[in-house]
Amino acid sequence: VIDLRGIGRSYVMGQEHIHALSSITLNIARGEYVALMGPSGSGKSTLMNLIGCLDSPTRGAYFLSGQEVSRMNDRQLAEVRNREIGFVFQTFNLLPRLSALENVAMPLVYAGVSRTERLERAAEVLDRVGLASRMRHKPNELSGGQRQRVALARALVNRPSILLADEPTGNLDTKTSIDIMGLFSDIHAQGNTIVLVTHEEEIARYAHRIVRLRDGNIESDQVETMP
Amino acid sequence: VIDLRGIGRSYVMGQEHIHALSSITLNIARGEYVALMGPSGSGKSTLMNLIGCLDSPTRGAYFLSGQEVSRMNDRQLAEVRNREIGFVFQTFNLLPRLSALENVAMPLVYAGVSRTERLERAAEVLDRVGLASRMRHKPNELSGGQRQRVALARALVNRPSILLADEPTGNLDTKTSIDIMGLFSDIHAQGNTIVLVTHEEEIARYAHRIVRLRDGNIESDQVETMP
Ligand SMILES: Nc1ncnc2c1ncn2[C@@H]1O[C@H](COP(=O)(O)OP(=O)(O)OP(=O)(O)O)[C@@H](O)[C@H]1O
Ligand SMILES: Nc1ncnc2c1ncn2[C@@H]1O[C@H](COP(=O)(O)OP(=O)(O)OP(=O)(O)O)[C@@H](O)[C@H]1O
Ligand SMILES: [Mg+2]
Ligand SMILES: [Mg+2]
Repeated sequence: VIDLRGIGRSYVMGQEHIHALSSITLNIARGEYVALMGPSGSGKSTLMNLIGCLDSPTRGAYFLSGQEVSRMNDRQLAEVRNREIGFVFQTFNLLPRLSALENVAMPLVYAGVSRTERLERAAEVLDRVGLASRMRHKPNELSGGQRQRVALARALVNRPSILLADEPTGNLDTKTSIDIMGLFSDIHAQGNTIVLVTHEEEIARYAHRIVRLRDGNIESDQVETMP
Repeated sequence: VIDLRGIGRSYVMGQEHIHALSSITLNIARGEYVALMGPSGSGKSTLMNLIGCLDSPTRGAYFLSGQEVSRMNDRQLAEVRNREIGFVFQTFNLLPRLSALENVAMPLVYAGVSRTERLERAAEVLDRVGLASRMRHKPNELSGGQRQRVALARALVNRPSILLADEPTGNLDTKTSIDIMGLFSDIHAQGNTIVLVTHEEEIARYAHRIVRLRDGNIESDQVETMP
């Protein structure tokens, strides 16, 4: 479902060229659960943004569900992003003036869901991440780990078939992380595809395949043989 | 040096009272290295903000280096914050229009250091956290872990005697985390005081004392007997 061929992403800064990604060839089948690891600055978030159609590569081709993404028009891209993909950002990106509930309900506005149903579904998924008592809070009235869970809830509310999560447990204690990983396992068991960036080996172990980046390239790509 | 007596911090939201901290009595001597742990939402960042004089308690008293903080005027508070304390925020709080170098040099502006020396010292500490090649980048041109390290460098540039770090390795891979913890150990060895919030037991182990919070209270406070 995710088919990257010779993908590169560079930035030009004055005289310098920074190759955030050099050449990435990666194939992820529908229903896989992949952990993406690598040192700070190795290109993980850049790769996630490309997979999530939030950025375009400098070179190479990207086929999502068989369609070449660079050939899609804006409407098609917006549709794919909204329906197929749920994105948990490393920096959360919540809207500061909206409550947790309203933040989580946002993707359903684009999906044309009625207001009553939006708030019901948002409340339901916030409850699943342990935030039933915090729905009215704005982001600055929440702890770091609570904001992270709101970002996760927002990514899940539209029941996407592809979940892209960039460090979803970076601000969570062990017990809360285990709850969240349990939720991810349920989502995966329903046949969905998950790509998860993490720097913790414990968390990566929930996936069945680990792709490691180094300096913008894939250093290793291993399927776990343990069940 | 950090003496909290019956500290409480509540928020009023409509009819509800949220007790982020119920009653915290905690004494940290100069030169200690303390890890602060606890579930998401248990009050760790709230406690760090109070210790760092960035927030005032709803009840209780706080003595910093023997002086009662609530009795200090704004000038005294600003001075303490700038000279004594270095703060690494859970959300980094970098200035988006300034480069990494300028962000790190900021505290030295308040300290009245000359421009040449500011940039030299900022460059030096950025090099120590592995960001020599990223000094000209703005925060949005950096990876998550790079931003985290810029926030750390900024907290250290004024050589504070008290370092308060809220999840300083949350976005870092294992190797980079180990480098950063090595840096913290050096700072501690020079006689400085460190309070470090982390959710990772591996990281907490670098400290010699672990304080655990739960629902706004101290659940346990243990000095490690292993060297
Ligand atoms: N401005 C506010 N208004 C209301 N409640 C707040 C406000 N700020 C924080 N809280 C609540 O206070 C509690 C403690 O928050 P705090 O940020 O200290 O937690 P934490 O231990 O740092 O959590 P985390 O590990 O998730 O970062 C949380 O339950 C949070 O929802
Ligand atoms: N807009 C930009 N301009 C220049 N360089 C950039 C820009 N955005 C990112 N970079 C660089 O690209 C590289 C890859 O960044 P990326 O955010 O993908 O890393 P990462 O693997 O997610 O790191 P982390 O684990 O720290 O989050 C970094 O070295 C970063 O400095
Ligand atoms: Mg990243
Ligand atoms: Mg916190």
